[in-house]
Amino acid sequence: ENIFEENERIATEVRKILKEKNILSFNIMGSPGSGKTEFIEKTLSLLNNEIRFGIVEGDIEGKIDAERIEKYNVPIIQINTGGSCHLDANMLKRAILNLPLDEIDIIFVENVGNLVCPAEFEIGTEKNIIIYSITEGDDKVIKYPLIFRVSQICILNKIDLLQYVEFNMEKFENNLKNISPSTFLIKLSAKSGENFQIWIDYLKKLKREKN
Amino acid sequence: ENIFEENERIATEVRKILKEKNILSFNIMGSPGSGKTEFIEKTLSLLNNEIRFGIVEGDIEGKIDAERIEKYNVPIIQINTGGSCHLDANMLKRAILNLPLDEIDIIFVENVGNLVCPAEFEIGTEKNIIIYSITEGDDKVIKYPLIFRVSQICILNKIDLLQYVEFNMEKFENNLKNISPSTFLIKLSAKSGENFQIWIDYLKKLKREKN
Ligand SMILES: Nc1nc2c(ncn2[C@@H]2O[C@H](COP(=O)(O)OP(=O)(O)OP(=O)(O)O)[C@@H](O)[C@H]2O)c(=O)[nH]1
Ligand SMILES: Nc1nc2c(ncn2[C@@H]2O[C@H](COP(=O)(O)OP(=O)(O)OP(=O)(O)O)[C@@H](O)[C@H]2O)c(=O)[nH]1
Ligand SMILES: [Mg+2]
Ligand SMILES: [Mg+2]
Repeated sequence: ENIFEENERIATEVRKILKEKNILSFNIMGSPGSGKTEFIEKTLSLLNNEIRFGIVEGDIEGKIDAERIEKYNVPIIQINTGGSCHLDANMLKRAILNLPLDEIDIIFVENVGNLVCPAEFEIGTEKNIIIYSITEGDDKVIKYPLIFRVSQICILNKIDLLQYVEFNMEKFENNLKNISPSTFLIKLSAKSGENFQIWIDYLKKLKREKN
Repeated sequence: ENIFEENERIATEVRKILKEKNILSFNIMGSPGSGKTEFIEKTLSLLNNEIRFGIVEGDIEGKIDAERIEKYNVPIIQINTGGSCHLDANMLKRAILNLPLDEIDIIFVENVGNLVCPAEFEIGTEKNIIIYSITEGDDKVIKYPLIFRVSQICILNKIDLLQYVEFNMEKFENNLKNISPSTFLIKLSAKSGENFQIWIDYLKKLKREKN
């Protein structure tokens, strides 16, 4: 059994645990600073009194992101990878066994900031989200295709900055369509809240379908 | 011999080749979209008629960045890592053996966009540069410390956007001082050219010291 086979086996175990508890789970990936934590914070601030969340924060070291989430009083686990540039299924399995799974409807797992390796390691969540910020440029779908292909949802974040940067939206959307036609694109700003309701409505729809 | 020992052995060979040719070499690292290529382009546009450059472009696939550099008519090699999230010394050794080393004063090696793994693999260049953009946030030095520690130079890029984003410059500079006191910080914009002369003067100084 090589490292990928072992990881896949454990990811299947994680999937089974979350399915038994009827939990909707997301693996949130993206470059360093793309806005993964900001996105989670905004979602919690809008839905925390109607949906029960659980958060798993994945970072190389420290607990800066977990501390940002603490103010929302949701169950949260911080994973430190000790240098590894991505989360794997084993890390997630250990984390979720420390969450009150019977009191959670939706789990967000924030992966390590990296546009490459996290795409190669299934961790057992139901959906993958790629948070991509316009400030990274409009050509990265072609340069880093795998993470877009494995994501069911692509959040194009920081659209509040569109007027200040050169970003060819048509080029980006065409590239995404070519590289991963089934990925659902939502353009928003996690900071200003612009278009954020599109994501909130979509999340609620996914949750209804689950129940 | 494990993978790091083998890599270190080959990095030493690369260092020896570049030293014999009296070439000043830089490993340019940073997140996807931090502005590594923009930085190289700006430097070439200002110095290409007085310094002889050679460029090695490292990407997972494709040759988008190499094509941006072609207009400067400098010797350039594109490395495709085939999925690996970082360059290693062996890849660079093969690339430089295809460059006209007798006609080059300075080599820029652009690494794969990643704030984690490139920091762990010496490739044999003389200096490491981390290109960090303000749009990534002011807390990433603490979250991704290794790449800052291994870099002699930190370019804080995209300062033309400072008025549009929340970026605590004092916090960033203090973090950098704490994590890596010897790293030389230059704040500039590769796009607008603001403060770019500080880097140009520094590069010329490094070249003079080499000769
Ligand atoms: N203008 C703007 N800034 C944003 C937006 N979303 C996030 N930011 C800023 O981008 C920077 C990084 O945001 P984070 O939430 O820390 O990003 P992250 O992806 O969680 O970063 P890591 O987990 O460290 O990889 C911070 O300065 C945020 O304030 C947005 O929609 N618009
Ligand atoms: N406003 C502003 N934008 C910049 C600056 N430098 C680069 N950019 C933009 O940032 C985006 C990414 O720049 P690139 O040069 O492709 O970044 P990179 O680090 O080479 O990206 P990869 O090699 O794909 O990882 C592009 O849209 C650039 O125009 C800058 O100083 N200011
Ligand atoms: Mg974060
Ligand atoms: Mg580039």
